[in-house]
Amino acid sequence: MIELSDIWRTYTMGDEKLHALAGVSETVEAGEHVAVMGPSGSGKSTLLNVLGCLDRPTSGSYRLAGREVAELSDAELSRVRQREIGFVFQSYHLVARLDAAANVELPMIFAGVSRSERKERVRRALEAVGVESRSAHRPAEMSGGQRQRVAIARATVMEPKILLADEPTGNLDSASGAQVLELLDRMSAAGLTLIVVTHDPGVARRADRVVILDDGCIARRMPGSEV
Amino acid sequence: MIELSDIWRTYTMGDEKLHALAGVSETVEAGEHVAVMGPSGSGKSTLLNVLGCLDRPTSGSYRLAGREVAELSDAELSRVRQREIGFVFQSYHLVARLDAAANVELPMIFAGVSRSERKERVRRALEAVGVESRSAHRPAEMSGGQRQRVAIARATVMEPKILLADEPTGNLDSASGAQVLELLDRMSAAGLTLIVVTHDPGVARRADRVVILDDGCIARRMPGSEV
Ligand SMILES: Nc1ncnc2c1ncn2[C@@H]1O[C@H](COP(=O)(O)OP(=O)(O)OP(=O)(O)O)[C@@H](O)[C@H]1O
Ligand SMILES: Nc1ncnc2c1ncn2[C@@H]1O[C@H](COP(=O)(O)OP(=O)(O)OP(=O)(O)O)[C@@H](O)[C@H]1O
Ligand SMILES: [Mg+2]
Ligand SMILES: [Mg+2]
Repeated sequence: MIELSDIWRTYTMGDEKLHALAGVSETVEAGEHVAVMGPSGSGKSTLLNVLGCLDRPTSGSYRLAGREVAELSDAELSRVRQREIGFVFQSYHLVARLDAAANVELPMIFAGVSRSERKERVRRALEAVGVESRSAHRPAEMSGGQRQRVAIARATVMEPKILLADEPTGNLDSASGAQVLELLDRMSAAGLTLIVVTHDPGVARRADRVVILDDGCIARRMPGSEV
Repeated sequence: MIELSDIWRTYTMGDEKLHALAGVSETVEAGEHVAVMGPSGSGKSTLLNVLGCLDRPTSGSYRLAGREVAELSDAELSRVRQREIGFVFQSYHLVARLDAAANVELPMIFAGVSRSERKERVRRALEAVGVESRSAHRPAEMSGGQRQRVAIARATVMEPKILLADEPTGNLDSASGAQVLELLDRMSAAGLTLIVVTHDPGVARRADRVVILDDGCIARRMPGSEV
């Protein structure tokens, strides 16, 4: 499903070069649940952005469902981002002037889902993460953890094949965190390919396997049970 | 040092009233280290905003160092926010067009600290949280955890009497999280009054005592050791 081969992502500033990713190779099979851990600044978000086709590697190959991403047309890339991949950003990136329901609806509008179908799917997505009571509120009128959950609802509403979640429980208490993890488990059991960046060992433990990044490289791999 | 008496903070939207804080009374002595926990949406950030003089309660009394905050002049409030209180926001609120060093320098410029003194204090503040290597970079060029640590450096650089930290380790791995907690411990040992909102029991455990919010009320209090 996902094959990364010698991926580099380098930022050049003046004569300073920073290798956010320094030769990452990894394969993720369809339906696998992988956790990515590592120190702050080790390249986890960068890796997720490359996987989500939101950032192009400086070099290396990324094959998604057998096709080299760098060779996809704009239309094909657009379709992949709209329908195949859901993304939960570390800083949410909700649209400030839209309420929670409109934020969750947005991916369906882009993908051409009919209006009659959208309303119910928004409701169910918000309910699954426990923020239905905030659906008419804009991000500024919500708590940090409520915004995080709206971002998760938005990422899941298109029922993507792959979900990339960048620290999805970072601002959640144990109860709402557990609700989110149970949702992810249900989606995983239904065949979703799930890659979760997390600092929380309790979250990483639920994965099939864990990849540890350090300074842009994969330093270690282990089964989830060994975390 | 801090005396809250029957604090309410109500949001009214149409005929809907939401009591983000519903009668909170609490006293925090100078030098105490208090953790605030509770479900997502329970009022923790709202409480911190009231304590930080960034939000006015709908009703109730807040006495800070013996003075009723509602009766302070604009000049006095300004001085309190600039010199007495440091605030780490749940979503950091760094200035996007300024690099890390300039962001940390900002409170000192507002408070009239001399230029010669500022440079060294910025360097030490960034170093104490392990992000000195990113000092010439803007927030967009940093990882989530690096931004969080710059926000912490900015909040501590004026050596305030009170530090209010809204989930300061939420995006940090165990190593950088530990570095931040050790910094907070050192400041606490030096007499800082410290109030930390956290979802992490490991962070709450380090406090003298813990206050649990639920639906805008204090549901429970316990010593840190009992978390
Ligand atoms: N401007 C606003 N208008 C209406 N409701 C608001 C507004 N700001 C916050 N709220 C609501 O007030 C309640 C308390 O919010 P607060 O941000 O204090 O929660 P919190 O305990 O910090 O949550 P979290 O752990 O998710 O950060 C939430 O239900 C939130 O939706
Ligand atoms: N636009 C940029 N220009 C320069 N350096 C950048 C840029 N974006 C990210 N970086 C750097 O790349 C490195 C990896 O960043 P990344 O966001 O992937 O880390 P991370 O593992 O997600 O960290 P965290 O756990 O703190 O979120 C960091 O050192 C960061 O400062
Ligand atoms: Mg990150
Ligand atoms: Mg909050």
